[in-house]
Amino acid sequence: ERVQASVRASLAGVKHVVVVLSGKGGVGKSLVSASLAVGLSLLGKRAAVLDADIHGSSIPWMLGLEEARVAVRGDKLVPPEVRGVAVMSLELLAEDRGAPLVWRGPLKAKAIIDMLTATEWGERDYLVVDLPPGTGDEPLTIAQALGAKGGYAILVVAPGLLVKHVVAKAERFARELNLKLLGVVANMAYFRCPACGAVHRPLGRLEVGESRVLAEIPLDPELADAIDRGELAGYVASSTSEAAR
Amino acid sequence: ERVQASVRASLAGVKHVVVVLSGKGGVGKSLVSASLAVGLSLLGKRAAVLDADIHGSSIPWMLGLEEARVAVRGDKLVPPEVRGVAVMSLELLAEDRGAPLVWRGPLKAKAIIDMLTATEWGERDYLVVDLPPGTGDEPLTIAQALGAKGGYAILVVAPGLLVKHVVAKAERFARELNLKLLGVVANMAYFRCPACGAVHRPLGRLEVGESRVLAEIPLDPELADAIDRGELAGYVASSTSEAAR
Ligand SMILES: Nc1ncnc2c1ncn2[C@@H]1O[C@H](COP(=O)(O)OP(=O)(O)O)[C@@H](O)[C@H]1O
Ligand SMILES: Nc1ncnc2c1ncn2[C@@H]1O[C@H](COP(=O)(O)OP(=O)(O)O)[C@@H](O)[C@H]1O
Ligand SMILES: [Zn+2]
Repeated sequence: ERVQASVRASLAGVKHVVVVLSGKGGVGKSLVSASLAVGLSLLGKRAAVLDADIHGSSIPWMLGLEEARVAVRGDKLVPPEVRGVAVMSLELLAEDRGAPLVWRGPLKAKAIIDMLTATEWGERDYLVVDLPPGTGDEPLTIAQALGAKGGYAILVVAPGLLVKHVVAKAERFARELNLKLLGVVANMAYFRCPACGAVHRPLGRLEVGESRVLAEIPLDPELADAIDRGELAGYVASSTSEAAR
Repeated sequence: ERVQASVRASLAGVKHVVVVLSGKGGVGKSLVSASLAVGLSLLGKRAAVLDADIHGSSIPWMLGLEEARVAVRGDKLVPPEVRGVAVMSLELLAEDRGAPLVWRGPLKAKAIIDMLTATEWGERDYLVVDLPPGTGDEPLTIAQALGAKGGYAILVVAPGLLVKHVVAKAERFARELNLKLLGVVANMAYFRCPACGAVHRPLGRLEVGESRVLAEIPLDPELADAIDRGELAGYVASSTSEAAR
């Protein structure tokens, strides 16, 4: 198909694609996508992150890019960078930031794929893709257009109902797309009281079955504060805390 | 329009409709919808709750109804009840619970509206409707079909980025539909350490501007546990805790 050929051409310099999935919204999928890309860059890899969440991702705000502009070179879009990480999002193209892009789902998915092919990614070891929540047709359409065959997938979960169902659906999703599911990142997994050190699980226990848990991220007020200030990249870089892994 | 007439006929015995909104998924919208309906019933009101979240709502599981069946009387569907609250959800009609209903958005919205008109609601003081997350075309289509003019709306938020944007969008949504926005329920607002009593805000501060905060619900491991066991109704009934308001 013509779309796949132009996507492949624009991703020619990208070695590995890592898609980040979640069963529902609000579990920290954007947080993990942005942190992973920054973490890879701090390890000396060339990384980029694509916000492909049609329901609106907070990646530009978490990384302090709400005022950033996308440059144009020839017919290509040149993404802004934070600590060496190229960041691309429909939000960066919108005139009025934060205003709802009131398009219907399929139109937005097409706009994200057009943006992806128009972007100059250059040479990257990793492209991290923040997919829409769920394992239905929205994330499927985008992951298929990416032609991410042979790529990787990471599932982000928070403790709560039906996590076992979510893990099973994510495994099916990864198989269908020929992706290797690296494992599960358990976010908001516990809270260590700063006053007395006691550890609690406010959202309950996490049951992921036999899946590999890549990391447990605690609920962390310092992390929440860094996100609010658009300083996630600084937090990941400087932090010795558990949350930064 | 013909759809509106049949919706109005099936809701003839319902005095007030309360729609529950959220900016994103995972903030506790289903939890608040189910708790509100149970709370109203405990106050002696006749209440019902409709799961209209096309991305899948956990209301049947939270209320322990995963094995419940919907009865048929004539050409009407008779919803199961928990503590006097009638509960209706596409999940209760699906053969294989928890399997993804892989329909596209617009098809699911139509299925929910058909289910709503086919249900025998009877005489109810309140019908609580758990809408899809966001303020875009999905919740708009369903809220318009409900003909909820003159009804009420409640916004559920959790601390985090862009909450001010979410509040502004919800106000616009309520105005467009001629709904009275009663206020904001702030969920996961704080955590009181069971070991030492210190209060923390793991997800950060909540900034809702001038909106009325109807209730602050803490992160509560007992609540999470009750939800996991399908015992939310029991928790709301027995609990003197802050979470139950
Ligand atoms: N471990 C954590 N500690 C504190 N706050 C968190 C944590 N994980 C997520 N958050 C907050 O929760 C909100 C949701 O995270 P986000 O990554 O946007 O979720 P998703 O992409 O799954 O919708 C963000 O505003 C963020 O501030
Ligand atoms: N205050 C709370 N304390 C503990 N767990 C909570 C709280 N609020 C929500 N949860 C958990 O978070 C998850 C998400 O809640 P849910 O109502 O399904 O969100 P939404 O409908 O907005 O997607 C549920 O699994 C529930 O167990
Ligand atoms: Zn403590």
